[in-house]
Amino acid sequence: MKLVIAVVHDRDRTKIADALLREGFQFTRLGSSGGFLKEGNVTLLIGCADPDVNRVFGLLRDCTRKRKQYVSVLPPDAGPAGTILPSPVEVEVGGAVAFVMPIERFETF
Amino acid sequence: MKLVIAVVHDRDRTKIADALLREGFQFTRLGSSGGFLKEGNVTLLIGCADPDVNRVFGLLRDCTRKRKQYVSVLPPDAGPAGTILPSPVEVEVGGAVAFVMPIERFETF
Amino acid sequence: MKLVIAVVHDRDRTKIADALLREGFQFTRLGSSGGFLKEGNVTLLIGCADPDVNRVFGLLRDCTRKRKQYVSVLPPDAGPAGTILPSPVEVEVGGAVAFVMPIERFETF
Ligand SMILES: Nc1ncnc2c1ncn2[C@@H]1O[C@@H]2COP(=O)(O)O[C@H]3[C@@H](O)[C@H](n4cnc5c(N)ncnc54)O[C@@H]3COP(=O)(O)O[C@H]2[C@H]1O
Ligand SMILES: Nc1ncnc2c1ncn2[C@@H]1O[C@@H]2COP(=O)(O)O[C@H]3[C@@H](O)[C@H](n4cnc5c(N)ncnc54)O[C@@H]3COP(=O)(O)O[C@H]2[C@H]1O
Ligand SMILES: Nc1ncnc2c1ncn2[C@@H]1O[C@@H]2COP(=O)(O)O[C@H]3[C@@H](O)[C@H](n4cnc5c(N)ncnc54)O[C@@H]3COP(=O)(O)O[C@H]2[C@H]1O
Repeated sequence: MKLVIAVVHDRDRTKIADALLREGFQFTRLGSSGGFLKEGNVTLLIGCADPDVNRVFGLLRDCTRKRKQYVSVLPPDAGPAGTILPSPVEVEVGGAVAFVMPIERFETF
Repeated sequence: MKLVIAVVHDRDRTKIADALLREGFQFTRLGSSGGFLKEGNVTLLIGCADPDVNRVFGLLRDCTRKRKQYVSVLPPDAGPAGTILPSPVEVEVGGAVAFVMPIERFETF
Repeated sequence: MKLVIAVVHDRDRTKIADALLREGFQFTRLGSSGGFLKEGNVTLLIGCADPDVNRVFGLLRDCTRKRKQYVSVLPPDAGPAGTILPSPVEVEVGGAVAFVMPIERFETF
């Protein structure tokens, strides 16, 4: 058994949830927000059998996609925190990121 | 050290939290919701010593229990998403699920 | 790659987030609350390269600190749940705790 922790953009959350249910995966949703853009996103905990990780990754690939977004505030690493830019800057924002972690034991009660 | 990630039904959350505190376990609560029934539940992060995992599982067994629940909406894998059923269907809903994960390092600051 | 799961006190959350961004770390924030004091805190998921874990720990050490706090309610393990104390008791509350976990696979979509 593996735990897939996937952070998905808010716009893709319904699509990925329906696809996971259609494929019979069980999962839990946690509200979250991005470190950089501070926008709302969703963190999914998906416990699945080892050979199913590739199917989960396939669904993430189909249901999420990178897009361009304009940001008007500099992050702290690019200047004094919260600097307002004269004109918005284009940042490529992701669709999703996913971590796969080993599970030593799984039980239902 | 191990991290136990436990997803517990909303009705059992107070009981399990009190039992963990009584037994001297430290933990963190994260609001969450189920993938299938979309109902609110709670995800507990419980960092504990390796030999204590069985005690945590014992508390989960005592404080959570399966129960029957009627659902009136089909999940996407059983028909067009959101189909309203003519009459509610009985689904057995869990009390809790728990994952045990290895911890390579733990520090308090 | 490692996943650092850090639980940080609400008062330290902005400071640690700005420091992580300044150092170029990507992370996700999850709202959470403490098992014992039930106060709001924040759980950070920080996926980073193996050799960077020490830098993340350094930032946690700089940005969070233990402080004394007065509590007026006994936890269940010290008496009947929710007992009001005649006079508040001083408890040392932490700045942060952090777990380091192995990552078998990481992908962005
Ligand atoms: N210093 C910087 N300079 C320029 N652009 C930057 C940047 N930091 C982030 N970005 C861009 O902004 C997007 C949103 O990042 P955010 O941290 O809000 O939201 C992130 C965060 O919540 C999570 N995430 C990404 N990498 C992570 C990691 N290593 N650990 C934990 N969470 C991560 O996934 C969300 C989407 O990440 P993704 O990489 O697809 O998309 C990122 C990335 O394209
Ligand atoms: N396709 C389906 N067809 C028929 N019945 C279905 C079903 N999917 C789920 N159920 C039933 O509905 C209950 C609630 O699932 P939900 O996803 O809302 O809420 C779940 C979810 O939040 C979490 N969970 C369970 N398995 C998980 C996994 N493998 N990974 C991550 N989270 C999981 O624990 C909660 C309780 O799960 P539990 O198994 O005890 O109880 C489940 C199960 O009995
Ligand atoms: N039974 C008890 N008797 C007397 N004092 C007690 C106690 N349990 C906790 N405390 C004190 O209260 C502080 C807040 O605990 P809380 O559980 O609300 O908030 C915790 C919890 O959310 C999280 N945490 C700590 N250890 C954890 C663990 N092993 N697993 C998961 N989360 C943990 O980090 C927060 C800060 O923990 P920290 O240890 O720095 O600080 C703790 C500790 O100093």
